[in-house]
This record gives sequence, structure tokens and C-alpha cells, in this order.
Amino acid sequence: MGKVITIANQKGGVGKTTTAINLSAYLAQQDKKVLVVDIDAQGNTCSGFGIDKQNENNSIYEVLMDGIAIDSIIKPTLYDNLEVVPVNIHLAGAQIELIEQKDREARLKKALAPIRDRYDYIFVDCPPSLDIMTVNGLVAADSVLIPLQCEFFALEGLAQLLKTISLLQKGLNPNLKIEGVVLTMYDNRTNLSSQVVEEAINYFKEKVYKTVIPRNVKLAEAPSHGKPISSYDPACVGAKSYKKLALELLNYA
Amino acid sequence: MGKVITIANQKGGVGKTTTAINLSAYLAQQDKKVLVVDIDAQGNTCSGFGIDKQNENNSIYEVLMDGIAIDSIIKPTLYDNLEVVPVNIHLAGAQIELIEQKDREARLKKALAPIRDRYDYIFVDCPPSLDIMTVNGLVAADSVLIPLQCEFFALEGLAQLLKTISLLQKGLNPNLKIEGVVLTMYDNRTNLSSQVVEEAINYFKEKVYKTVIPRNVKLAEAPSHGKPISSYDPACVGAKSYKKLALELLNYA
Ligand SMILES: Nc1ncnc2c1ncn2[C@@H]1O[C@H](COP(=O)(O)OP(=O)(O)OP(=O)(O)O)[C@@H](O)[C@H]1O
Ligand SMILES: Nc1ncnc2c1ncn2[C@@H]1O[C@H](COP(=O)(O)OP(=O)(O)OP(=O)(O)O)[C@@H](O)[C@H]1O
Ligand SMILES: [Mg+2]
Ligand SMILES: [Mg+2]
Repeated sequence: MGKVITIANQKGGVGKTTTAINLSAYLAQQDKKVLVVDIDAQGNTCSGFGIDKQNENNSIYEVLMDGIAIDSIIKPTLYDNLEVVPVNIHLAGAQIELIEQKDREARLKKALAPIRDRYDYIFVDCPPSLDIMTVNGLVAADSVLIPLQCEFFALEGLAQLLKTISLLQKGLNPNLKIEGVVLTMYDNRTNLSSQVVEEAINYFKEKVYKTVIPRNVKLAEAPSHGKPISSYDPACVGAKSYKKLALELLNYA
Repeated sequence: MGKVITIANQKGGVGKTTTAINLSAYLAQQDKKVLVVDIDAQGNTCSGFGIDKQNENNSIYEVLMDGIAIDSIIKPTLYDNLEVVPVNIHLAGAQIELIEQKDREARLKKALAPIRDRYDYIFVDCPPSLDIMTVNGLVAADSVLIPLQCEFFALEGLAQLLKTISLLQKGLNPNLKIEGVVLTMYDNRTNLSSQVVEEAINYFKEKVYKTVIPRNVKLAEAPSHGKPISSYDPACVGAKSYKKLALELLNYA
């Protein structure tokens, strides 16, 4: 039974997409069958795997709006055990178009139901907002993975995110759990990072992964080559930390 | 006649708020009267100036939704010539609430009209999306300032942003111009940054500011002290680059 893990945080640029790409790449290396669903109209997840945005073809937009089968749009990647559901530019309009539709929050959940059992993990990469797409991601999820950038502004948005999660736990998704909080872009040259780590542990306690992702320029370079870090530069410190995170998620660590 | 400059880019974490805070601080030092309007429910602009989010009091939310006068909520900062319009957590709901209202895109424009002439510059800091708040910011603006992070994913969202700008130029804001593109978080240790700079200059030509903002950890530390960089560490390279940007914007450079 595939586990749906949604990666969400409305603060922008905290490492949602980078975590979706690299964590799934290392889980696939551990022989887990993984699907990554991109519901952010920016489409960074696709290009991080070297897959073009499907502006001319069907994508998650047509699945959510017109009910076409998600099966028909799933794309393989160059990596074993790893597939992607692409997005196209039309998704940017979905926010307004979905408002008047019934069951607008549960469209993704319905779309994933028929294919869940084919995968061990399904990751959903969300846009930087608490809009209808992120709500779809949280309603479809078994659990939510929260990337938390080790910087001051990133702490500010946490209360709002937790409020949204607890609203959904009382309503549309009573079983939603917090999978974990992963600290990203840790910079050991500044006290700021260690202060954020301390606050996160006070707040989330054992939900904070022991693995901390350091700031590492190779992680920012990899997407320009259309590759996850596991194939762009597997020896770098960024790669090793995402591999460790994958093992910790699997409870092997 | 105050100039309204909206700072927008739907890619998250590219330096919109950091630019709003520090550019306005240095313009105020040049004896320009500056107002910074925060329309991002995260409220990072307020805390960057050491001002608490106004969850109990009126904010831009009540101005846009209930039509209260923006005058009544403007807050002074510790810095001469510099005032802020705060936001509160209720703004997160404005997206849905404004959908059915008439003139929903022009609410900010209307709210700013009576006070424009009191300032030389009014900066509007947008959330990381092309939602109704960002549209309000673009409709209210004389021009749009685009922070462009020197990283691969940041280039991907540009086409969508320009499409939205040109749609508004054909409709709700025919006079909207591009004020300029400011390159942020430039890291001279990687080719990636210089590749992005090259692409930006190809795309935007003379609209790209000569001043490039380097990645500088002091810029990330300053908000945790509630201060713009001009008072947190005016001698650091991050501060000098924002000062230079202010002079370039004033065409003094
Ligand atoms: N640990 C890291 N070290 C260095 N750079 C990183 C790291 N993680 C992510 N990046 C880079 O930082 C930028 C932001 O990361 P990313 O796009 O993954 O965040 P996001 O939360 O998905 O952003 P958005 O909110 O726009 O969806 C990207 O350019 C990415 O390549
Ligand atoms: N030049 C810089 N050097 C180092 N850190 C920076 C720089 N500019 C911004 N930062 C830091 O990077 C993070 C993202 O910047 P900021 O919050 O200003 O971006 P934003 O575009 O406003 O984000 P959002 O999309 O969430 O509104 C913040 O933690 C900020 O302190
Ligand atoms: Mg992303
Ligand atoms: Mg911001």
C-alpha cells in the first residue's frame, strides 16, 4: 500500500522541490518504487529530473480539472523505480477554476486512489502557498513532510502551516500525520542556523529528522543539468545528506 | 507624486522581502519618503523592521476587505522617512473571500490613491504566487521590480511572470512598466550564478540593474534582529550592494 507523503511549506524557497527530487532519487536507489507528483505550476520538479514541462500535452491539470486518468500522464525518468507526474502552465489557473467545483479539495486524493498500490512512496511537491493546490496535497496525504530552511523568516510561517494542518485534521483528512521536519540549507558559519535548529527541536521534538541538509552549492547546480544529486555528484556533502535522510525515513538509520 | 513600485516574483525565496526592506531603508537615508506595504500573509516585511504582526488590530486585510482608510493603520518605523503598512494572519483568507467581490483586483490601487502624494516611493512586497494579492500589487503599481535569484529554478518562472504582466498591461493596468530586474544571491564560487546573469541580460537587456546583490549571510541575520541591513551591519558587502542599488534606482549611480 503506497504511502502518500506531501512536501509542504508556504514559505518560499525552503527546499521543497530539492527535497522531493533528491529524497525520492535515493529511496528509488533503495529499491522502493517512487512516484513524484508536481502540483506547483512552476514545474521545477520535472526539470530537476530533466523532463520538459508538458505545455502541449495532458498533465496533472487535466487530471484534476477534467478527470482524465492519472495513469495516462505518468512519465518514466532515467532512474529505476522512479516516475513523475508532470505539470503544465495551465495549472496556474486552477486556483480560480476549482473554486466553484464540488469536492474541489479532494480531486488529487481521488486521482491517486487507483494507482497508490503500485508504489511504495508517492511524494507530492507543493507550491509556496496555502492555496487550493496545497490543500489538495494535504487532503491526499497520509503524512506531511515539512522542509524548514535554517533562516529567520522560515520560522515565521510555521504557525500558519500548523494551523492549516490541524484544520484539515479536524475536517477533510482526519488521519493526516506529520511525517517529519527536515532542516535545510544549514550554514555552520552563522549562529542563525543553530538558533533555528534549537527552535525547531523545541517545537517539533522527535519529529525533527536527525539528518540536517547543509547549504551546498552542488544541490543548486544539479537541476541545471536535469539530474538529481545522486547522479550529478553523489560524493558531495549535499548528496550524502539526502542519502542519509532517505535511510532515516526508512528507519534504517 | 509618489511612485508605486511592486516587488514581485512567484518563485519563492528569491529576495522579494529582503529587497523591499533594504532598498527602502537606503532610499529613506537619501531623504526620500518611503512607505512599504506588505501584502504577503507571512508578514516578513513587518518583522524585518522589528514591527509585530497586527493579528489583534486592523491591517491591510481590513483595508482591502472592509474599505477602512489605509491612513489609520500606517505604522512608523525607527527610521526617518520610512513607514510600513502591516499585515495580519487574516490576509491568508483574502484569496477566497475576494473572488466574488467586484473590482477585486483594484482594491489596493483604490486604497493607496489618497495617500500616494505623501511619499516619494511606495513599495509593495508580494507573496510567492500569481494570486489575487499579487495581481492587486501589479494593478496598483506604476512599475514592477523583479528580484531574480542567481539559481537555475529561478529562471523557470520568468516566462509566467512576464505573461501575467503583459496580460495586465492589456487590461487592468495599461501603464504598468518594468522598473528593473535585480539579481540576488549571486555566488561567485559557482558558474551557475554567472550563467543566470548572462541569461537575464539576454532577456531583459538594459532593464537589468548593474548592481548585483551577492549572497551574504549578514542579510539573512539582520531580520532576526528586526533591523534592515543599513542599521544591522552597514559595512558588510550586502549592505553596500543595497545602498548602491538605491543610488542606481535614483539614477545617481
Ligand atoms: N541545501 C541546499 N543548498 C544549496 N542550495 C539549495 C539547497 N536546497 C535547495 N537549494 C536551492 O535553493 C533554491 C530553493 O530551493 P527549492 O526551489 O527546492 O525550494 P522550494 O521550497 O521548492 O521553492 P518554491 O517555494 O519556489 O517552490 C533552489 O535554487 C535550489 O536549487
Ligand atoms: N543576498 C542574500 N544573501 C543571503 N541571504 C539572503 C539574501 N537575500 C535574502 N536572503 C535570505 O534568503 C531567504 C529568502 O529571502 P526572502 O525571504 O527575502 O525572499 P522572498 O522572495 O521574499 O521569499 P517568499 O517567496 O517566501 O516571500 C531569507 O531567509 C533571507 O534572509
Ligand atoms: Mg518548489
Ligand atoms: Mg517575502
